[in-house]
Amino acid sequence: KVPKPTIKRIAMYNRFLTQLKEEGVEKTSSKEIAEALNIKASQVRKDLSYFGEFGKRGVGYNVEKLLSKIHIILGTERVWNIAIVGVGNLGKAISHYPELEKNKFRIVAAFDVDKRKVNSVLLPGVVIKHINELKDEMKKTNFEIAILTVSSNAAQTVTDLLVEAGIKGILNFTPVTLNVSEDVVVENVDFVVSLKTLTYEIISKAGR
Amino acid sequence: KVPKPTIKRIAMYNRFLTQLKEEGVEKTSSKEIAEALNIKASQVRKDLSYFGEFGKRGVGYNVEKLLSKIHIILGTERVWNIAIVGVGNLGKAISHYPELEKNKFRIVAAFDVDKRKVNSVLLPGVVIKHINELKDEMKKTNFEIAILTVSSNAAQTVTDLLVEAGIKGILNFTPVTLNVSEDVVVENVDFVVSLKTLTYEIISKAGR
Ligand SMILES: NC(=O)c1ccc[n+]([C@@H]2O[C@H](COP(=O)([O-])OP(=O)(O)OC[C@H]3O[C@@H](n4cnc5c(N)ncnc54)[C@H](O)[C@@H]3O)[C@@H](O)[C@H]2O)c1
Ligand SMILES: NC(=O)c1ccc[n+]([C@@H]2O[C@H](COP(=O)([O-])OP(=O)(O)OC[C@H]3O[C@@H](n4cnc5c(N)ncnc54)[C@H](O)[C@@H]3O)[C@@H](O)[C@H]2O)c1
Repeated sequence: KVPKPTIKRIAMYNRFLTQLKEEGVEKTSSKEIAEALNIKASQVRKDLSYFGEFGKRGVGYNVEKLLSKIHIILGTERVWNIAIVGVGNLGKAISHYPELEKNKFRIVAAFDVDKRKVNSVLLPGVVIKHINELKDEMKKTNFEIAILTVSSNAAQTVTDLLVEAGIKGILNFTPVTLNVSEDVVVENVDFVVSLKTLTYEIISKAGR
Repeated sequence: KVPKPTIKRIAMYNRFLTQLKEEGVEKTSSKEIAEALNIKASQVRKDLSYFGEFGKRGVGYNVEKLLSKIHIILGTERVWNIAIVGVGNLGKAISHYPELEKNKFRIVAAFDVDKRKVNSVLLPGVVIKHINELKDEMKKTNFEIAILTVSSNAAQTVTDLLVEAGIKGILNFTPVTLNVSEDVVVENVDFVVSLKTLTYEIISKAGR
């Protein structure tokens, strides 16, 4: 089993390589990738070695080839249909984030319970539906991932609906630990953990 | 130097131990912490070993003691004053997130350029100021961390103002790679990296 930090780093290599490709760069090295992410070059080589042989020692990597291999590893060579569940401040900010479309994550559905929001347009072609229409809408739009941005008190009930409707993955922004069945994957996002990493770095720089 | 994934995990142990303390649990073990985070118990022991001896082998850890040691490691035993810079959808959602106050991160200032938002109240005691008042406001409210949630095209200019005013750390939500001076720490938050980890887990479960 590949450790989770390795997968997270590979997703970051994906972002850096995409930037290189957009700038027309054809070759790169583990040293260059490592410098962009402030890690050691040996870490880059170790991470990639989980997935077979890439590039030749001393010659570096072909950007295009490495990028397409990483897309296959992460499953991001194809489009993923996703739904925003809970269209409050956070749900709205997430749905308009340009990096989603750029990475082939297409928002195809959105849900809420607030009467003022239901039936309004969130994005071109995406009308906010009532949460009770989840099952029908999933069949119609065929989304496999839900971004959960409902208020905390609704998190588990809404998750139960998603699991019952056959969701494959949930990106959970609520501070609630979700209970799901074996076949569903949950990934939690909590920027407070990043804030604590920041405080650690600030006090380390200042010399304890 | 302690690896960054170790610091991230220690921040997550902090969250789990806080939950245990709230439930009145006095003792825990590396096995119990590991299960909550879906990692190996040896990883927990290895992470903590960077910072000296904790708990006795076979006896486990005292929750209260371990929690206070982790607070000292992360620098979270005290209150940190922070500012929200850019009060759009994302800035608003972040400022109302209850986990901030719970973890002693206090929002003391907020900035924007939109005339409709400047001088309005974001939170009790926090009025949104114009970005031009950054320096004066930082002296008055003494914030050390800025949460950057401005539109992408303003990210670097606003960062330059923050660095000049003496900011210590920036939590960057924009997709722009920020240039800062040596003494400033930047931590980037990008949920798209989490989405790619999610797709990896979904295709791994489905068996390639
Ligand atoms: N992880 C993070 O970094 C982070 C940051 C900020 C906020 N949050 C969390 O994200 C969530 C959303 O925050 P927000 O500021 O946008 O809150 P909000 O109150 O603005 O939005 C919540 C939305 O969920 C909807 N909702 C409530 N019950 C529902 C249900 N049963 N089905 C469908 N929709 C329902 C509401 O009508 C509302 O539109 C909260 O749980 C908050 O704690 C997380
Ligand atoms: N990292 C993530 O996970 C994530 C998710 C969603 C959005 N985003 C990013 O976060 C940022 C905010 O997103 P949003 O949806 O809230 O956008 P928004 O347009 O709703 O908010 C941006 C705010 O910044 C203000 N602003 C613009 N220029 C400014 C300046 N010079 N000084 C101070 N304030 C200024 C605007 O007036 C507005 O209020 C964007 O950069 C977006 O790409 C990141």
